[in-house]
Amino acid sequence: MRCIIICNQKGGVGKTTTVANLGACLAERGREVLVVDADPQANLSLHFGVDLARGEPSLYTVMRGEDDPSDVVRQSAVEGLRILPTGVDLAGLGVELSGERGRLFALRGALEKLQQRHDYVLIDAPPSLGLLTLNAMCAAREVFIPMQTQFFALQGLGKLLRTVRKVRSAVNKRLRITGVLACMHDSRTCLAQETLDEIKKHFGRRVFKSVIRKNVRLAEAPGFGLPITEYDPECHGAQDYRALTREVIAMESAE
Amino acid sequence: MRCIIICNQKGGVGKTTTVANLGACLAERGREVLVVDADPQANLSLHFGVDLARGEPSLYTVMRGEDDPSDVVRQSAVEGLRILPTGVDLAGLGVELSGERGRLFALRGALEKLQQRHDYVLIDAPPSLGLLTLNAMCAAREVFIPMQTQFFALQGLGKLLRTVRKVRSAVNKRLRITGVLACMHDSRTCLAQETLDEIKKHFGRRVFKSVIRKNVRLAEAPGFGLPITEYDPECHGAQDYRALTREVIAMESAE
Ligand SMILES: Nc1ncnc2c1ncn2[C@@H]1O[C@H](COP(=O)(O)OP(=O)(O)OP(=O)(O)O)[C@@H](O)[C@H]1O
Ligand SMILES: Nc1ncnc2c1ncn2[C@@H]1O[C@H](COP(=O)(O)OP(=O)(O)OP(=O)(O)O)[C@@H](O)[C@H]1O
Ligand SMILES: [Mg+2]
Ligand SMILES: [Mg+2]
Repeated sequence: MRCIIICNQKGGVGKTTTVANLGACLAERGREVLVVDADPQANLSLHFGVDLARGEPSLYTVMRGEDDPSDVVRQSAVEGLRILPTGVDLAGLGVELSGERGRLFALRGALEKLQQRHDYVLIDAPPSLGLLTLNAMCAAREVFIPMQTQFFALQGLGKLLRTVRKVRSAVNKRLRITGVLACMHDSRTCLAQETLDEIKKHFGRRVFKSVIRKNVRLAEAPGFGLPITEYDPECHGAQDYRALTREVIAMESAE
Repeated sequence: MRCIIICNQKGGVGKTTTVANLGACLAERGREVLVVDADPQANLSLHFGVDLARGEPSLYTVMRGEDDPSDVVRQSAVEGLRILPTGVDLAGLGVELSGERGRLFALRGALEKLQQRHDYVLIDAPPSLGLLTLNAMCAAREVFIPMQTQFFALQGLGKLLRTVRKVRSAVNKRLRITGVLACMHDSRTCLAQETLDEIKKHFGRRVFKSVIRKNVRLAEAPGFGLPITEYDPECHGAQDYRALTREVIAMESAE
């Protein structure tokens, strides 16, 4: 069972798009996949057509211990892909948990009950390094870092790497960075090419060979509540996420 | 003196790009402008070539009362445009201020001392609705909401509007939403056009007529520490931000 957090505090780099579509491509290859929406914006939930009202069972009520996770998980439109959705009330968790000792392990506890059933658990993190992202880092074993091939991409990375190191030494020895994924890449511009080279210089082998190219079909798919494999299975976006999936699966034997 | 927060909890929608370039275009029209970096990612500071080390005087030390704001403000490469930069240590403020009664007014107090000198203060907010964004909403009189013309754009808006309403009724009666700005608009795709129509349906007159088109020069400029008016003054990006500036200035007499 691989539990992977997809995180980067820089906003709009392709975290949610990667969780939704990598999840769908892994399911297409026969894996049992759970995607978890740990971002109060609830974009991942909407990507699968789930729009929860305040108070409905969600990751929020699961992390507060009010609902059992297996009662909240839903089947998506894709065979082999299930989702643990969230609502906006998740934003309040930071304040509510702030005094408790076990506040970093609320998500880990919740996911433990679900892990037997799934080959992959992919967690979509919010654009910050706050309590929700820390919770997801405590629950995960692997970190994937989506990055835009644009100027601000490298700026926040130092802080993200320091946070991963801190979580690993303090609370989760298993956590490691599997790789950096170039997203929304527009190979026509020199800026994108130069930034990609820069990323490879920084990360060496820990950069996925697959690059996700900019492709408007990826931005259209969530409007229909579908991953790219259902919305437009032959487009560049689907091809790129399938290439990434081949790389991710190839790592399985090394686990 | 107009104090404007540029905010949207959705990540990567053009907040920092708007603060930097609207600021530069207002300065070009002879206004005295201060841009404030209230995002721990410090992208706005970097956009003007300022890269602070931990512990250096910054917005963080100003909000903790350790430094006087006028000692931290710097002149930018642009005549009439100054910046109050930040470093990554700003991320820790949430926890440090969490117990104090006046925690929502730290930024407002800091900016009060600077307001005499400037015609415009533009505050760049992080991609969240946490303490730093609330602080900036308490300090500001106006809210500009940059939005990408993509599917997720409208999803988080309800929460943002509720937060503005709460801040207005509880702590800052002056706060009002001036307008929504369409950013990174790619008029070749139907998705962008449909989303823009949707935004106009929701917001009516409170949508700026100017639309910021997708333009790679806007993404290149921060790599040189320059706003678009200095980096490529004739490109689409500079034209669009100048058009926005004309609209913003035209509102001045209505103030
Ligand atoms: N490869 C791509 N090509 C074109 N559009 C893309 C691509 N990947 C993502 N997008 C679009 O770009 C926007 C940002 O992507 P996404 O929401 O996945 O980023 P995020 O990192 O999850 O953002 P946030 O920081 O707000 O959580 C969305 O509108 C999405 O549809
Ligand atoms: N009109 C535009 N055309 C092309 N690229 C743009 C445009 N506006 C912004 N960008 C680029 O898109 C990326 C996101 O923009 P920006 O960083 O300003 O968004 P943000 O809302 O401040 O992000 P965050 O939520 O992380 O603070 C940046 O790499 C920026 O250079
Ligand atoms: Mg997201
Ligand atoms: Mg920003």
